[in-house]
Amino acid sequence: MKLVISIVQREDADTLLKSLTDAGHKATLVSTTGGFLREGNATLFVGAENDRVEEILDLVRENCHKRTRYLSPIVPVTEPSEFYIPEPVEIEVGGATVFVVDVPRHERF
Amino acid sequence: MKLVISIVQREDADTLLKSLTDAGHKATLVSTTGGFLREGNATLFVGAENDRVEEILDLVRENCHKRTRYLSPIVPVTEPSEFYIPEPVEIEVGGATVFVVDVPRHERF
Amino acid sequence: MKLVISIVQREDADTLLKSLTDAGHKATLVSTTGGFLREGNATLFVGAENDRVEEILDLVRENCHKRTRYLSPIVPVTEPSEFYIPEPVEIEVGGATVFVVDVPRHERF
Ligand SMILES: Nc1ncnc2c1ncn2[C@@H]1O[C@@H]2COP(=O)(O)O[C@H]3[C@@H](O)[C@H](n4cnc5c(N)ncnc54)O[C@@H]3COP(=O)(O)O[C@H]2[C@H]1O
Ligand SMILES: Nc1ncnc2c1ncn2[C@@H]1O[C@@H]2COP(=O)(O)O[C@H]3[C@@H](O)[C@H](n4cnc5c(N)ncnc54)O[C@@H]3COP(=O)(O)O[C@H]2[C@H]1O
Ligand SMILES: Nc1ncnc2c1ncn2[C@@H]1O[C@@H]2COP(=O)(O)O[C@H]3[C@@H](O)[C@H](n4cnc5c(N)ncnc54)O[C@@H]3COP(=O)(O)O[C@H]2[C@H]1O
Repeated sequence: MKLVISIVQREDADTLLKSLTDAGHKATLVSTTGGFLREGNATLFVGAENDRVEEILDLVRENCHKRTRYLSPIVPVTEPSEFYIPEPVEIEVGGATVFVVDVPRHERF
Repeated sequence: MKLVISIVQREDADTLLKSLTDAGHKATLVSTTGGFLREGNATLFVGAENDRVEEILDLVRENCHKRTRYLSPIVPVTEPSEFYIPEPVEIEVGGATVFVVDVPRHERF
Repeated sequence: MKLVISIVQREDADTLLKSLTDAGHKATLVSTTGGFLREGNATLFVGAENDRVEEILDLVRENCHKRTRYLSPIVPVTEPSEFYIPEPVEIEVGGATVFVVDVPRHERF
């Protein structure tokens, strides 16, 4: 058995969950926060037999999309007369970051 | 060392936590959401020496109970004159789903 | 690849996140609850190449501090005339509890 841990953008979490459960997979959702942007994102835990991991990864790839975020850097105001609007910084946030972990033992009660 | 990850129903989380800590185990609770029913449930992380895993699994089995949920399916209304009340769908939610993962390295600071 | 799971006190989570991202690491934050004190704490997931784990553990050690919590035990009131103030119980909460888990497969979409 494997535990597939996928960190995805909040915008994709619902459609991903629906496509996973429609395909008969079971999943658990955790609300998480990105360490860098400090924006809310989502982490899905999907426990699956080894031979179903590829299918799960395909569903993650199909349902999760890269997006560009624009951050306006905080500008230290020096001379108020200097009218300076900095270029926003572009940050590309990937569709999904996935960790597949071994589960040597699985129980259901 | 092992990390015991137990997904349980919210109704059982408190009594399970109490019985784990009363037995001297340490645990961390995460509020989670079921992927299918979209109901709040709970996930417990318990790091434990290998020889204490059986005891933890026994406590999970004793404190977590199956429950039946009744879902009323959303009925597409065709003819308003058709008065149709569908049978609720019965879903059995298990007491606990447990993943035991190897922890080759553990540190406390 | 490894997944470094660190359970830390809420007071240290922000400075730890900042020092991790300043050093180029990526991290995801989960709000969690301690099983014993039932206080809010924080769990960080950091996926990292094997040769960067030591550096991450150093940052956790440097940014997370032990603290003492004082709990006043709940005293069953017997005779109202007995004026009894119990000694508060001292609990030392560690700076961090860290589990390092193997990640045999990692994908980014
Ligand atoms: N230290 C740093 N220096 C410079 N730029 C940085 C950075 N950390 C992150 N970024 C950039 O900011 C985006 C959002 O990161 P955030 O930490 O908010 O949100 C992250 C984080 O929550 C999670 N994540 C990604 N890789 C991770 C890893 N190795 N371990 C744990 N969480 C990870 O996935 C989200 C999206 O990550 P993604 O890589 O697609 O996109 C990242 C990346 O492009
Ligand atoms: N392999 C796994 N990986 C990750 N998380 C897992 C998991 N197996 C179980 N869980 C977690 O445990 C909860 C209870 O699952 P259980 O199988 O007992 O009870 C399930 C099952 O009877 C049914 N169910 C779940 N997914 C289904 C699906 N794709 N198709 C049909 N029925 C499903 O609905 C009940 C509630 O499911 P829900 O998703 O709301 O909540 C799930 C989910 O949060
Ligand atoms: N093996 C493990 N698996 C999963 N999570 C773990 C863990 N070891 C530690 N943690 C997490 O780290 C927090 C701090 O633990 P620490 O051992 O430093 O500090 C602990 C410890 O000094 C004491 N404590 C915890 N459990 C106890 C128990 N069963 N009996 C007596 N004292 C306990 O209370 C402090 C706060 O505990 P709390 O549970 O509120 O919060 C815990 C818990 O969320």
